[in-house]
Amino acid sequence: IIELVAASKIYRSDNIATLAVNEINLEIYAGEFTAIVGQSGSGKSTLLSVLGLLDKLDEGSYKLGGHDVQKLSREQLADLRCNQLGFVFQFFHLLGDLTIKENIGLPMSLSGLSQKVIRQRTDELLEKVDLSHRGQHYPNQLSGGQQQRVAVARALANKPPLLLVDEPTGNLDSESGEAVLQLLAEEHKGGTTLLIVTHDHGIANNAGRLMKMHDGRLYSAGTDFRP
Amino acid sequence: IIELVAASKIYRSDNIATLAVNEINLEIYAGEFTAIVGQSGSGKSTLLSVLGLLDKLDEGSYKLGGHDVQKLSREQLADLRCNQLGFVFQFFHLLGDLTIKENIGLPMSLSGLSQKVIRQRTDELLEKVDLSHRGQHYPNQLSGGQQQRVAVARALANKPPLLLVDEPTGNLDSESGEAVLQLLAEEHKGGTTLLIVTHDHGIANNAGRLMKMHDGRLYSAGTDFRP
Ligand SMILES: Nc1ncnc2c1ncn2[C@@H]1O[C@H](COP(=O)(O)OP(=O)(O)OP(=O)(O)O)[C@@H](O)[C@H]1O
Ligand SMILES: Nc1ncnc2c1ncn2[C@@H]1O[C@H](COP(=O)(O)OP(=O)(O)OP(=O)(O)O)[C@@H](O)[C@H]1O
Ligand SMILES: [Mg+2]
Ligand SMILES: [Mg+2]
Repeated sequence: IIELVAASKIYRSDNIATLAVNEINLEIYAGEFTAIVGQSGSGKSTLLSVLGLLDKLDEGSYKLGGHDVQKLSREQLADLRCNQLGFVFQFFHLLGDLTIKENIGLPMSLSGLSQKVIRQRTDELLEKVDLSHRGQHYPNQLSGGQQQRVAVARALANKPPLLLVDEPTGNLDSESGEAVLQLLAEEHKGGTTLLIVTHDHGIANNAGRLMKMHDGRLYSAGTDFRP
Repeated sequence: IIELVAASKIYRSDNIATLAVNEINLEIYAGEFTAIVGQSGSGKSTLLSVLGLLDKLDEGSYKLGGHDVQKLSREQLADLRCNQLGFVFQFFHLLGDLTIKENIGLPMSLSGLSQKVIRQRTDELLEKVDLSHRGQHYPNQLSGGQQQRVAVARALANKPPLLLVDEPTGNLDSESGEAVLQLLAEEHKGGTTLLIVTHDHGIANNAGRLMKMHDGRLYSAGTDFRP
């Protein structure tokens, strides 16, 4: 489902160039659960935003589901982003003017589902993240951890076959974190391909494959690596 | 240094009232290191924003350094916020139009320090958080964890006697988290009163006092409580 070959992403500003992602080769097969760990600033979010079609590579190639993303049209990319990919951002990026229900429903209305189906699925997801009584509130009326849970619910809305998750439990206590992990594991059991960036050893231990990023490079970690 | 008596904070929206902080009594003495743990949504950030003079209480009283904050003028509050209190927000709130150096220097220029002293102190703090080569970048050019470290450096700028910190290691790998904790512990050794909200057991175990919040109420945890 994911195939990166000699992929690099370089940030240039003033006279400094930061090689955030440095000649990475990565293959991820459908149905796998992969965790990526690595120090702060090692390139994890950058790698995820390239895989999530939010950023372009400077060098190398990226094939998603067998298609070379550099050859896809704008409409094809938008369709992939909306229907094939689910993305949980490290800092949520919830839309402040929309209620919690509207935030979760947005991906579904973009892909043309009926209002009835959207309402039902939204209520189901709110229940799963233990926030059913907060649907009418706005993101700034929720705590940090509650917003993180809404971001996870939104990413699951269209039941995407590939889920890219950046640090899903960073702002959660161990109980809430466990519940989010449960939810993601359930999706994985249902066939979703899961890629999670994390500092949480619990998640890293549950994954089928563990990889480590360091200064823009990606290393496949054997079982001896456990952080 | 901090004295709360029957303190409550209520959020009202539409027809739902959330009692985020519920009749809390709290005394913190100068030089103490207190950690507060608690589930997502239990009221930790709300309590910290009341203590940090960012939010007003609906009921009860708050004395900071012996002064009843409800009787202080706007100028006195601004002076307290700038010179007596250091605050690390859960989601950083760095200013996007300023460079990293300017973000760290801002509290010092607000309290009238000379440019020479500001430059020196800023370089010292950047060194302490391992970001000396990034001073000219902007917040959106740093990773999540790097931004968190800048937020800690900014809060230390004026060497405030009281430091309120909300979840300082949520987005950090264990090594970077350890380094931030070291930095805060050093400040505490130098006499700073430290209050940290956290889900990190390492921090909770290092604190002199541990408290737990649940549904807006604050419980003092004996040593048998360790999360
Ligand atoms: N502006 C607001 N309007 C309504 N409710 C609010 C508002 N801000 C916070 N709340 C509610 O008050 C409660 C306490 O929130 P708070 O942010 O203090 O929690 P927290 O303990 O910091 O949680 P976390 O660990 O997730 O950051 C939550 O239920 C939250 O939804
Ligand atoms: N817009 C940008 N301009 C310049 N450098 C950038 C930009 N965005 C990120 N970087 C740099 O690229 C490197 C990788 O950043 P990235 O956000 O991918 O790290 P990360 O592994 O997700 O870290 P964290 O665990 O702290 O979230 C960092 O050194 C960061 O400062
Ligand atoms: Mg990141
Ligand atoms: Mg909070």
